[in-house]
Amino acid sequence: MTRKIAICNQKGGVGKTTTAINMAAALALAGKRCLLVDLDPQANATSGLGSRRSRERGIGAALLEPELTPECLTTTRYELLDIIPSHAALAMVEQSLVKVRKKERRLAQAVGCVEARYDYVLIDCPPSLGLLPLNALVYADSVLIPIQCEYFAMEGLGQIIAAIRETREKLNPRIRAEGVLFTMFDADVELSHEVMGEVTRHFGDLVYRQPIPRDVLLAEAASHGISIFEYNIGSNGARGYVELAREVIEHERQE
Amino acid sequence: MTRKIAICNQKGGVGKTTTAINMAAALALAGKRCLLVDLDPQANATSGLGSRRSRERGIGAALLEPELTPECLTTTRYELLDIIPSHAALAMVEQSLVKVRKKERRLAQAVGCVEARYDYVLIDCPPSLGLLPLNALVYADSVLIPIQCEYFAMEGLGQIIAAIRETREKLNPRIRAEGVLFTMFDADVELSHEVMGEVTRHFGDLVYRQPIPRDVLLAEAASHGISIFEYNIGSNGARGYVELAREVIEHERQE
Ligand SMILES: Nc1ncnc2c1ncn2[C@@H]1O[C@H](COP(=O)(O)OP(=O)(O)OP(=O)(O)O)[C@@H](O)[C@H]1O
Ligand SMILES: Nc1ncnc2c1ncn2[C@@H]1O[C@H](COP(=O)(O)OP(=O)(O)OP(=O)(O)O)[C@@H](O)[C@H]1O
Ligand SMILES: [Mg+2]
Ligand SMILES: [Mg+2]
Repeated sequence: MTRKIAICNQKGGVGKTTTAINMAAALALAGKRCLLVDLDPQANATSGLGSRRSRERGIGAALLEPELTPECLTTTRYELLDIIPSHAALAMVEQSLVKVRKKERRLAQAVGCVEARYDYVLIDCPPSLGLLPLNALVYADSVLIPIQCEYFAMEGLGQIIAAIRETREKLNPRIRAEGVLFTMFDADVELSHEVMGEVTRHFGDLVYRQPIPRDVLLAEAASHGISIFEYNIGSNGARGYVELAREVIEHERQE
Repeated sequence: MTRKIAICNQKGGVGKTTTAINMAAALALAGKRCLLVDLDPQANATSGLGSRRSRERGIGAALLEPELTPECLTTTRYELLDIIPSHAALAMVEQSLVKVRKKERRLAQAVGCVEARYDYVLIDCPPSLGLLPLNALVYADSVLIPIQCEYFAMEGLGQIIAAIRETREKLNPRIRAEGVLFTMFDADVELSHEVMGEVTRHFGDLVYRQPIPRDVLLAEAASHGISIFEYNIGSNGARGYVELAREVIEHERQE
């Protein structure tokens, strides 16, 4: 049974793409067949894995013509990890989808026909609660919510939790929060601990055990188009995403 | 002559809101009458200045009924600084505006009738290139582009520069880039210097002289709803935004 996880938070710069890339790479290292869908016109997940942006063979094309999806599956430098790349033109596709019937189910139609080839489908979302993230919430089974240990990121948590609940009531009865992941955690910064304490008080059982530490090697790895494991397997960032993958696989057994 | 500056970058988490709040506060300290327009449904600029979110007297209401704008002007704790607050409902307003005629000029209609009361109007944009940021590009005279000294932030710079050029050709002949502002600059991090070098090579004369340093006091100030000047006037963050305000005022004289 393919697990479909949307990586979503409308707050910008909280580590969605970094989590999508490195969690997919960690799951592939653990022997899971993975598909990463880059649903952001910025196409950061595409370039962060060293893949080429594509207009004709990207997610934009698959959303307009779902039968094209098999041709949009692109291999990456990691054996068990494929990607459906993105392109800046995806922003136009979002605007043209607004007038289409069942516009929020286009991703489900597109990716639904190839998901059986994979153990995990991860979706990297743009920083909004518009039509593209909505498509991810309608398609996925669960949502992983990266959050920085900072004030503005905490403010937005209520909005994404409400959007998940609303999608569950109206469009996708299966969707639930998979977990809240602290990113860029800096143990020396008092604010990091305050926010972590506050969020854990409200969302306790949803919070992943280990925060991802602030580690510039994660940003450097992305600039080389490779995962943190290939760039520096001994880094704090690599250890953080291995722990995350372990916990996500554990959740699998509980279902 | 009122200067109208949009603070815009579709890349998330690059310091748009932090720049909007502290640049507005610095300009007010310098004796300029300022209006900050929070054009983001996350309403971070609203809470970062300690103001209340508002649905009836916020920017969403003014976009739907421009004659309401004078009632949406809200004072802040800083004498020369007013704000038009935001609210999560602004996301619905964006969706309903899509079908309206001249949808990209609603902000110009709304704020145009009150701008004469101010020396500066600053607009904090959400992390996208959708209808709300487009309204800001159609209304403003110039765009201040905050950018992190990181790889993904650099990738998106071409997209925002292209969006400004396209808006200038089709919708607003006055709009130009005001400048590129490096944020969260960490002199100890090699990647910071690399990205700064690369961007300066391509956009040299657009880059502000001083980067804003990474300073956790900026994040802490926001969590207390006050500017960096009130929170800790001697901080590196405060010095960075004073320098920025000085340079922006200098640009004024050259016009
Ligand atoms: N744990 C970490 N430590 C240090 N830097 C990080 C970490 N996680 C992410 N980064 C860096 O922070 C920046 C923001 O991360 P990223 O782009 O993954 O966030 P995002 O939520 O996908 O942003 P957007 O909202 O624009 O899609 C990037 O430059 C990234 O390299
Ligand atoms: N110079 C800085 N030093 C340290 N932290 C900073 C700095 N500038 C901003 N921050 C923090 O980084 C985070 C992102 O900044 P901010 O919210 O201003 O970015 P943004 O571009 O407005 O994000 P969004 O794309 O979601 O609107 C915030 O938690 C903020 O407090
Ligand atoms: Mg991203
Ligand atoms: Mg912001």
